[in-house]
Amino acid sequence: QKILKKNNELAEENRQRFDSHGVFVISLVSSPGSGKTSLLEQSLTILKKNLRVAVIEGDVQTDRDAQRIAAADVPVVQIVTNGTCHLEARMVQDALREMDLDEIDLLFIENIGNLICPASYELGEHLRVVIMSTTEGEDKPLKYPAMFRRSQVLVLNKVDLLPFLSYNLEEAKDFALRVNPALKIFETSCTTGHGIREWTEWLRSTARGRT
Amino acid sequence: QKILKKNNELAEENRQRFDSHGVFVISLVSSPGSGKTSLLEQSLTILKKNLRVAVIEGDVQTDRDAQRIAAADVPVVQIVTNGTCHLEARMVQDALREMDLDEIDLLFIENIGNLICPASYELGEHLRVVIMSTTEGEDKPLKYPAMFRRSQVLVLNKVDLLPFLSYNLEEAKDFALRVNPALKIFETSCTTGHGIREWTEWLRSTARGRT
Ligand SMILES: Nc1nc2c(ncn2[C@@H]2O[C@H](COP(=O)(O)OP(=O)(O)OP(=O)(O)O)[C@@H](O)[C@H]2O)c(=O)[nH]1
Ligand SMILES: Nc1nc2c(ncn2[C@@H]2O[C@H](COP(=O)(O)OP(=O)(O)OP(=O)(O)O)[C@@H](O)[C@H]2O)c(=O)[nH]1
Ligand SMILES: [Mg+2]
Ligand SMILES: [Mg+2]
Ligand SMILES: [Zn+2]
Ligand SMILES: [Zn+2]
Repeated sequence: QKILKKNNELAEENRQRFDSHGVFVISLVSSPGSGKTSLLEQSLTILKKNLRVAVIEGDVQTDRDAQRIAAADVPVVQIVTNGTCHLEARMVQDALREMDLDEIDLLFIENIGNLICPASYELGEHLRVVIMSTTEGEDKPLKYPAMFRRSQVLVLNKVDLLPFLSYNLEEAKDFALRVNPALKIFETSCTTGHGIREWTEWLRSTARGRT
Repeated sequence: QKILKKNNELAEENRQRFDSHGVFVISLVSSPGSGKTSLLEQSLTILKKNLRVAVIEGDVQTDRDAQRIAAADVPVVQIVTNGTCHLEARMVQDALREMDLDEIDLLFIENIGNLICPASYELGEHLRVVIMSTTEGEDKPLKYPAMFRRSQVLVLNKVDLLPFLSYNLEEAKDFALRVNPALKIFETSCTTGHGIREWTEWLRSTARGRT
């Protein structure tokens, strides 16, 4: 538990730095392949029209996700953990050395694909967004509750696949709200663009209210 | 590293116990929602016709998966880790107290939905099977390589959804074989039953060859 205490101190340092530079920070968590990078690709194209955006990518191996973000013409720093299954505040602090916070309005941190231990490691973000895909089953909020409890937003992604699944969207939302009644829920598709505008508009107004 | 060394000693004890009772043990790993429990439901219905099968379920919270296995009329023990993101050999050893190995030919262990740290914890199994869903993207073997490297079989599940995805099945297989050229690969669908017979036949003959 000493590790978590130390991590939370560094997270608080990160947060103070973000606040002093007026940067609003959002972290994305999910199972591997739920669509974190895809949601970033869709959202950044819209947000960067009038906001200065940047991304910190976290992965166990490869910089493939950072390459996708760089291809969208957005500044990105890739953290490769070489095995650690979650990002820590210290890693984010190191990554910030490569960024100029005075040039950023909105900073996204894509965490490692893992629904469990990233929930315990604050990074200094203002908002944690958990993404759940319609292809993963309705029961994930009940089976992996800590992540849903410690997030403020749930994005239910891949709704374009609903016609081909026996997925019960209302039940999945009910399970999520049972674990965390305060969750704000968006439904999106990164392939059709469904729901991306509501999500980015909400982000824009939430960021404006904070900084 | 002392933890892993101790774990591997207990895993070896488990393996010797399995061998002395003639039980063939298969562990299933994947991201959350790839279809571990669904593959068990489909496979056990076929295998239990002429083999004595049993399951150890591992989850962070709930016994929902064990309930699904019990509903298929198969003996099952549920391990609830209350937060630990992987099963350990000690937990399996405890679960074995509730099972009579003389009554079992084939034992399945469903690990916690997590593509990262379960790769480091041997449980005493003869075979580790990693399941990847067509809905997660082709890149998971490259991004989460340890799990693919330490598995002997890859099951590519949810192939029924291929017509609705831009998923490149051959590329996904190529990435998996790049990480582990020895992987045996099956393509399945737990909703249409596609590939389930080949997979269960291969399991049956592999188990027969071992015990
Ligand atoms: N049909 C459909 N596919 C999607 C959607 N969003 C993402 N995908 C696909 O899902 C797969 C995984 O997407 P990624 O964006 O790489 O997922 P991720 O969460 O960033 O994955 P990791 O970083 O490896 O954990 C890719 O094949 C995407 O094309 C969606 O809304 N609908
Ligand atoms: N279309 C389709 N859906 C599937 C298939 N296999 C499983 N599913 C669905 O995928 C979702 C998750 O399946 P599960 O079997 O619960 O997955 P799991 O890997 O056991 O999940 P956890 O134990 O929570 O990690 C459910 O909604 C299943 O109905 C398949 O082959 N095709
Ligand atoms: Mg990604
Ligand atoms: Mg399961
Ligand atoms: Zn971790
Ligand atoms: Zn773990």
